[in-house]
Amino acid sequence: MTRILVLANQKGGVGKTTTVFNLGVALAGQGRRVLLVDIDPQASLTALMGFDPYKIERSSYSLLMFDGMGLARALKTPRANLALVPGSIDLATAAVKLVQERHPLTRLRDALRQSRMLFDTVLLDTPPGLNVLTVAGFLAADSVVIPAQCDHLAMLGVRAIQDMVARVCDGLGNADLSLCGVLATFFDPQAIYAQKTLDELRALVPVLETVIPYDVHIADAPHQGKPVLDYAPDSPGAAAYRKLAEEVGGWDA
Amino acid sequence: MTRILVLANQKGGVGKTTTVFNLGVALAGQGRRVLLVDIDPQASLTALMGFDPYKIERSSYSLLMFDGMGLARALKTPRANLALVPGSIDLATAAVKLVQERHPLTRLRDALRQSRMLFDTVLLDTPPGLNVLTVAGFLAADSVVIPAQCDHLAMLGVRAIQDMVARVCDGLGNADLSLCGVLATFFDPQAIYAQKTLDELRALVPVLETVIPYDVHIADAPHQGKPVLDYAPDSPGAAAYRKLAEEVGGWDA
Ligand SMILES: Nc1ncnc2c1ncn2[C@@H]1O[C@H](COP(=O)(O)OP(=O)(O)OP(=O)(O)O)[C@@H](O)[C@H]1O
Ligand SMILES: Nc1ncnc2c1ncn2[C@@H]1O[C@H](COP(=O)(O)OP(=O)(O)OP(=O)(O)O)[C@@H](O)[C@H]1O
Ligand SMILES: [Mg+2]
Ligand SMILES: [Mg+2]
Repeated sequence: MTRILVLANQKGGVGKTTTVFNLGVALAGQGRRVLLVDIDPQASLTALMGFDPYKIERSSYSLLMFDGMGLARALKTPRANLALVPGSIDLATAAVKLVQERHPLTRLRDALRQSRMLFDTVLLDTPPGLNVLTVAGFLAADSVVIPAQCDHLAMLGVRAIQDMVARVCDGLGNADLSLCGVLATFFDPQAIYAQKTLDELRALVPVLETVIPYDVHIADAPHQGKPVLDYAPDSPGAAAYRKLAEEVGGWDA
Repeated sequence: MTRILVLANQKGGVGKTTTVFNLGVALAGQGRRVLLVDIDPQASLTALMGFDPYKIERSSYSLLMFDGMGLARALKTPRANLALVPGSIDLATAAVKLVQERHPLTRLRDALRQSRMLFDTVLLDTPPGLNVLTVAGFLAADSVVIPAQCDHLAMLGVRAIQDMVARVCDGLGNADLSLCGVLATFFDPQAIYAQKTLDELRALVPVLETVIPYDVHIADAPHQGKPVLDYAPDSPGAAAYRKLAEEVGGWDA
């Protein structure tokens, strides 16, 4: 049963893109067929995987803007078991046109459902802020994961996403959307308030078991064009993403 | 001579808000009269300073949306020498209306210029992404500081801001806008590529001398409702913000 997960948080820099990439690589390494979809106009996932966002001909832009577009022509397959629908800088105009020209927001969902049987897990990377591209991602998914730092702003970001899940379910037409949980990222045990914030989150909302630690190997890996699992396989960051893949993979069992 | 600095980077979570707050507190502590302006719909600066973004009656929203609004009625003065024009969640609708209803984007500039003589330094906090609120901030400022992490995405964020500075100067009507420089934030000497990235940045664009280190005290301070300078005055983070205040203060000498 294909699982379509959207990773979202209006707060910037909380590890959405890093998680989509490393979780995707870890799941593929565990033998699952994985599709990553980049719907951020900054296309940092696309850049992370070695492509130039200024030079992408077919991207998620076509899936959002045109009816009846299948995945096939946009698909890249940069690693074994790991496919990518790249983003492109054109997504910035999509964000404007989708609203002004009143396009239906369900085209991405249709394109993904058409190709469901090709993949076990689909991960959608979204931009920060709460805009129409994120809404299209929510309409296309069955579950939401909220990467969040355990800082004083964590609960604000989580609440904003909970509101959006409720609105998408009730008003915008995805009654099946569920909140998987918050994924704690950048967790630094030296920060006095990090554990306290994590405990508070756990008491209030679903939170994934796996916690992604603050680990400089995660930040260094992209400089070598690699996921942390290749760059530093024994690092705490790599171990956490492997553990996350088992936790996420376990939901399908 | 009042200096109006806008802190901007379309990348999220790079320390814009943290810098506006702690730099503002440090400058005020050095005897300057400081005004902070929050134009982010998430209003995290406003929340950081102890106010509730859902309960702000007069905010930067009024300065952006209505002609001839002076600062006086929006102003809060939460600390000695430190004033705040708060943000509010209404800024989200401002972002939409400013574009759709074609409002002039220079009202914030007019309001700030009217009150220039009251302050030595004005710091503007902007949202992530490149949207109309950030443009209004650019039009109101005389200089841009770009907080940026020394990661693989640093140069992308800097380029995006350089493009915007050029466009605002040439096309949109602020010929006086200059780029002060990039402020390196979250600097972790344990990250192999951080120093390399910083050196590359220094070779390509103006970069401030002061570097803000990754320091958990900075992340913990907001949980006590304090700036890091009060919460942990001897920490590396506090020392860096004091040094930054001297560097920035030195530009007016
Ligand atoms: N656990 C971690 N430890 C250390 N660095 C990390 C960690 N997770 C992510 N990073 C680094 O932090 C930066 C921001 O991460 P990332 O781009 O994934 O956030 P994001 O939420 O996708 O940001 P945006 O909102 O701009 O899309 C990147 O340089 C990344 O390499
Ligand atoms: N040098 C630092 N060391 C450790 N933590 C930091 C540092 N600077 C900022 N932080 C923490 O990182 C988080 C993000 O910082 P901040 O909110 O200032 O970023 P921002 O660029 O304003 O984000 P946004 O784009 O969402 O407005 C906050 O929890 C903050 O306390
Ligand atoms: Mg991202
Ligand atoms: Mg901010």
